[in-house]
Amino acid sequence: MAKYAVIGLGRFGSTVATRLYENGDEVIAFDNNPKAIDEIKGRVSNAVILDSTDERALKEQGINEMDGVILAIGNNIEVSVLTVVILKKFGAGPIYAKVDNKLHRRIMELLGIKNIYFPEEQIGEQLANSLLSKNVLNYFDLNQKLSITEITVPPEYVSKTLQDLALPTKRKINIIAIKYQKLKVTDAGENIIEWETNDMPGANDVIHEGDVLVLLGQKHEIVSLIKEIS
Amino acid sequence: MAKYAVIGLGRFGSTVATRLYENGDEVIAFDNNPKAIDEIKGRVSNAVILDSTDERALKEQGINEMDGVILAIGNNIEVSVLTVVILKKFGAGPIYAKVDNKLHRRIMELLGIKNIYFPEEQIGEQLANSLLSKNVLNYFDLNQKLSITEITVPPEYVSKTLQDLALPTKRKINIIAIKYQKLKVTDAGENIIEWETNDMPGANDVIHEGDVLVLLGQKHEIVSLIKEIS
Ligand SMILES: Nc1ncnc2c1ncn2[C@@H]1O[C@H](COP(=O)(O)OP(=O)(O)OP(=O)(O)O)[C@@H](O)[C@H]1O
Ligand SMILES: Nc1ncnc2c1ncn2[C@@H]1O[C@H](COP(=O)(O)OP(=O)(O)OP(=O)(O)O)[C@@H](O)[C@H]1O
Repeated sequence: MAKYAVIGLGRFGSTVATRLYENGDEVIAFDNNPKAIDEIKGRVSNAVILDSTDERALKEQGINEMDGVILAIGNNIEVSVLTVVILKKFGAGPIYAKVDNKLHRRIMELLGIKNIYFPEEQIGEQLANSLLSKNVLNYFDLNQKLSITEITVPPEYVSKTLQDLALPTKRKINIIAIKYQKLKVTDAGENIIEWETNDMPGANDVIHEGDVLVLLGQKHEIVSLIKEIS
Repeated sequence: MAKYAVIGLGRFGSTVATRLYENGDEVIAFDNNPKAIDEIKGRVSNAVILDSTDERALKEQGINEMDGVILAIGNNIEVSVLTVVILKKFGAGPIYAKVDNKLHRRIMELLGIKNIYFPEEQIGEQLANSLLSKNVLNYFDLNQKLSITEITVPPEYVSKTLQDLALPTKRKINIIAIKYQKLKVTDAGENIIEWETNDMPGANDVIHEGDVLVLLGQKHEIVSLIKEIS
């Protein structure tokens, strides 16, 4: 069980704080707005009214005994920067910082922060990439080189086995899961369609119309496959 | 090549608009702030000053001839809702809506919007989950059931082959990639360490100390594995 401090309880900070607590970690939440503290009580280990630029208060709260500090004050670059300087002075960390704009991110990079989060940009890119094609239901950059995508099965794949397709050999793309629809009967005797996932696809598995393929591969391979099947 | 309208050019909207354009799609960007329009000119197909609650202006711009409409006005629930009502009246869509808080999301759900984005919450959860353990470098929910995680290799895995570990059989978890460090010599004759990715791991591949494993599996299996190796 790890111990984290979350400074700033806006939408990002409060999400991180409560989720970490639900995951079983110890979470101390800080904010200088009493209302934010009231709202989060009971959903974290401890919630304390505190100004993040108050060195002594941070020290008293044991900020350098944490396994990590999440700095979730995006809107005020000055406060965010001053807080980082104080945290670094105490050797507190690692620091996970949320930023609100490109300048803010650049400043955090220059301060040596490695874990930077810019939600609007990250989710904006994810949406744009998932719209690469009508057939793309989902798209992630796993890291700088690898991407994962979920696509509806193109007509030319239907009735082929994974071995026929030979995506790994031909395109260096792995089919890591196949989602398919299954007809079920409810307890009420109703016929319904439910989605199931085959997360261990085998070479002899056959692809059916309406299936969804989950693919992993190098980004440019994934993107070129997507453009080809559209 | 698809045609998209992006309404609202804040950080989320401008990211989506410019990224879609870079991806090769036709993008018409709308905002009622002339400054936002100036800033994005040249990075989208067309940028037009427009109030999203102006039915006639939207119609004149051909809003119902789009392959999709991205509604990126989070801060003003009233404007956002009114715009959705107008878009639905024209049969424009599908609609991808950004929301700024839980109430806004609930309203969008009630209006029948299926593609809802709440960046602070989504990235907040992703960060919290990636902190499940010091050994977790990354964590995604691929969908409601499947998760992907990158973990540092636990000591008990070192020198074993993938076949030895038998993660798929024992835990229904797939090792979909292995990242490892490789010693290289630069043109300047320097020894440096670079990360490489084996994205087609084979049964006889051996795991080395310092490797990073990329795993895919059912969420509860992934989470229990993470808790075990911590
Ligand atoms: N000096 C400070 N010390 C402690 N908390 C602060 C300080 N300044 C601001 N906060 C708190 O940080 C929280 C987040 O701040 P703010 O809303 O400005 O940032 P944000 O990044 O836009 O938030 P969100 O996560 O909702 O996007 C607020 O609850 C605010 O009260
Ligand atoms: N009625 C309107 N018609 C067109 N554009 C509008 C309208 N109202 C607001 N906008 C624009 O929408 C953009 C985003 O608005 P706002 O910043 O309020 O939302 P946000 O969701 O907080 O943005 P961000 O994506 O930066 O988080 C702004 O550029 C603003 O000018």
